[in-house]
Amino acid sequence: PARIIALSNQKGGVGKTTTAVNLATAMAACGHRVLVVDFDPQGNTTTGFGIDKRGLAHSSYSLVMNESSLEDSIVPTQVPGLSIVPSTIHLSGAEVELVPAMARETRLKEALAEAQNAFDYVFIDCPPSLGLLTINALVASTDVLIPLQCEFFAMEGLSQLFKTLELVKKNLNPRLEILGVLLTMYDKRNNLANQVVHDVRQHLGHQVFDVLIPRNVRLSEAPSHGAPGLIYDVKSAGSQAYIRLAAELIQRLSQP
Amino acid sequence: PARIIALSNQKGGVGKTTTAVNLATAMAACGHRVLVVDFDPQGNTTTGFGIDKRGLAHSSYSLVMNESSLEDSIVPTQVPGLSIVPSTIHLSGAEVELVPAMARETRLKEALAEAQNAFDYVFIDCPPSLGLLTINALVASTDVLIPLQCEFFAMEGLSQLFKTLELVKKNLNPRLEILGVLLTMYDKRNNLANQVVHDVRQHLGHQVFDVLIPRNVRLSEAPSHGAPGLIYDVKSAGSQAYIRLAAELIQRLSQP
Ligand SMILES: Nc1ncnc2c1ncn2[C@@H]1O[C@H](COP(=O)(O)OP(=O)(O)OP(=O)(O)O)[C@@H](O)[C@H]1O
Ligand SMILES: Nc1ncnc2c1ncn2[C@@H]1O[C@H](COP(=O)(O)OP(=O)(O)OP(=O)(O)O)[C@@H](O)[C@H]1O
Ligand SMILES: [Mg+2]
Ligand SMILES: [Mg+2]
Repeated sequence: PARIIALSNQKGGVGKTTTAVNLATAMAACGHRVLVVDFDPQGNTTTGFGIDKRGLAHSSYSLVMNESSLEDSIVPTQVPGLSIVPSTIHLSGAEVELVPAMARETRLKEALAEAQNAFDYVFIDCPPSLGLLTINALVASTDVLIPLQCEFFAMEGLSQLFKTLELVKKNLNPRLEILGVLLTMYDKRNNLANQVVHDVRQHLGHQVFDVLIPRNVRLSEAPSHGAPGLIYDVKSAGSQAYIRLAAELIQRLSQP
Repeated sequence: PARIIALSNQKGGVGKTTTAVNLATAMAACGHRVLVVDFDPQGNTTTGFGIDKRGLAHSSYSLVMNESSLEDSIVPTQVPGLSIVPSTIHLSGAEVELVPAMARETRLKEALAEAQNAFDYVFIDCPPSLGLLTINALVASTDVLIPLQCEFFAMEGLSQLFKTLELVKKNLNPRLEILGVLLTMYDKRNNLANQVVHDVRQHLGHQVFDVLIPRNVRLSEAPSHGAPGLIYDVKSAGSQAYIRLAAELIQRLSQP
């Protein structure tokens, strides 16, 4: 069955989307069957693959509102072996519409049931919050990957995120595991960044990925060309880091 | 009466908190009576002023749930003339608790009524979403200031934000005006950043502040010292930009 990995951190701008887009691309490049689910109403992952949001027949909104099947909601990307469930702004309505609904926390999990045998890996990009959309993603997932900017404010939200993950694991999804914390936008010339790396590794030890994603302008340029960094500039330091991350991910998932 | 300014952008990590903390400090330094309301459950503005969230008797949560008065919810900061309504994680509960409540969109506006004569400026730091907390802040405000990172993804969300502001103005708060878009984390050596500045100024003209906030590590170091950038290092390029921004803000507000 598929490994379903949520990219989650309620702190904004820490690299959730950039990681979803580039890690999924790197995994597909290794020959795995990969699905990306854009579960953020901003739809940055959808744009990151150059998909035009106007004129989409279905999206993660219609999927989670049971208005379309997974098969109908999936569209191909320019990356061989990588498909996406795109997102539109309508998804922001789901957060309120699902509040009174039955089994509101398990809608996405049910909707992704068919993905189990069709894909090896599913990545779910979450919005910067711990609301119902993120809860749905965590309930649907086997693992959660936490991107963390090398900044002071980003560390502050970590303990709250871990508390929420505990609650989800205890009450809604006992299989949920923390795959690891990924340090992003690392600039080795910056004292604060080095301090954050040191502190986070000291506190969390092996839960922190060995791979550090460097601050690399090619990663932030890629979306304006409608392509993942790995396609826009595979030789860049950013893309190379995501390729190493894919290898470390596979190694972590194969450990007991 | 007070000018109430919401710092809002649903895109995460664009500089809402850093602008709230440093612009409010610069305005207080000019002798104005200033209140900052931390309306983000992450509580980064509260931490940005070095306030310990444990042991707070009241917060923006108790204020908006009508459990405490404004006077009881305000605490001083280390900046003369600057007070804060701090935030704790309990505020994340308000987003769900307020959904069925009466007049759920005007709770913060009612709560801030007493601020009208006690302060000259009120700054409200919003979370990275367009949910009920941000709607409450927009309804309570006379103006909205939109921080915008010089990045491609940040521009993508702008049209959605403007649509939401139109809806709020039409249906909930006819006095709401867009004070301006503030370009943040600008690095003049970065082509993408220069492209974004050019595109945004071309599209929005005078709605964009003349002042550009540069990417400046002293601004991101300051919160780890529990102080605004203007106190941590007033001579830094970041602090100086926020001082110039305060001057431009006053000039913009005095125009008919
Ligand atoms: N390693 C990197 N180097 C340089 N820029 C980066 C890097 N990773 C991400 N960025 C840029 O930083 C910004 C924030 O990243 P991104 O949008 O991926 O974060 P996010 O956590 O998904 O944000 P949100 O909370 O809004 O969903 C984007 O403009 C992105 O292009
Ligand atoms: N001009 C700047 N130069 C360098 N770093 C900055 C600047 N402005 C903000 N930062 C840093 O960038 C990160 C994001 O900024 P900030 O937290 O203020 O954004 P935000 O919009 O409030 O984020 P969120 O969406 O999570 O509320 C923080 O770690 C902050 O310290
Ligand atoms: Mg994102
Ligand atoms: Mg903030």
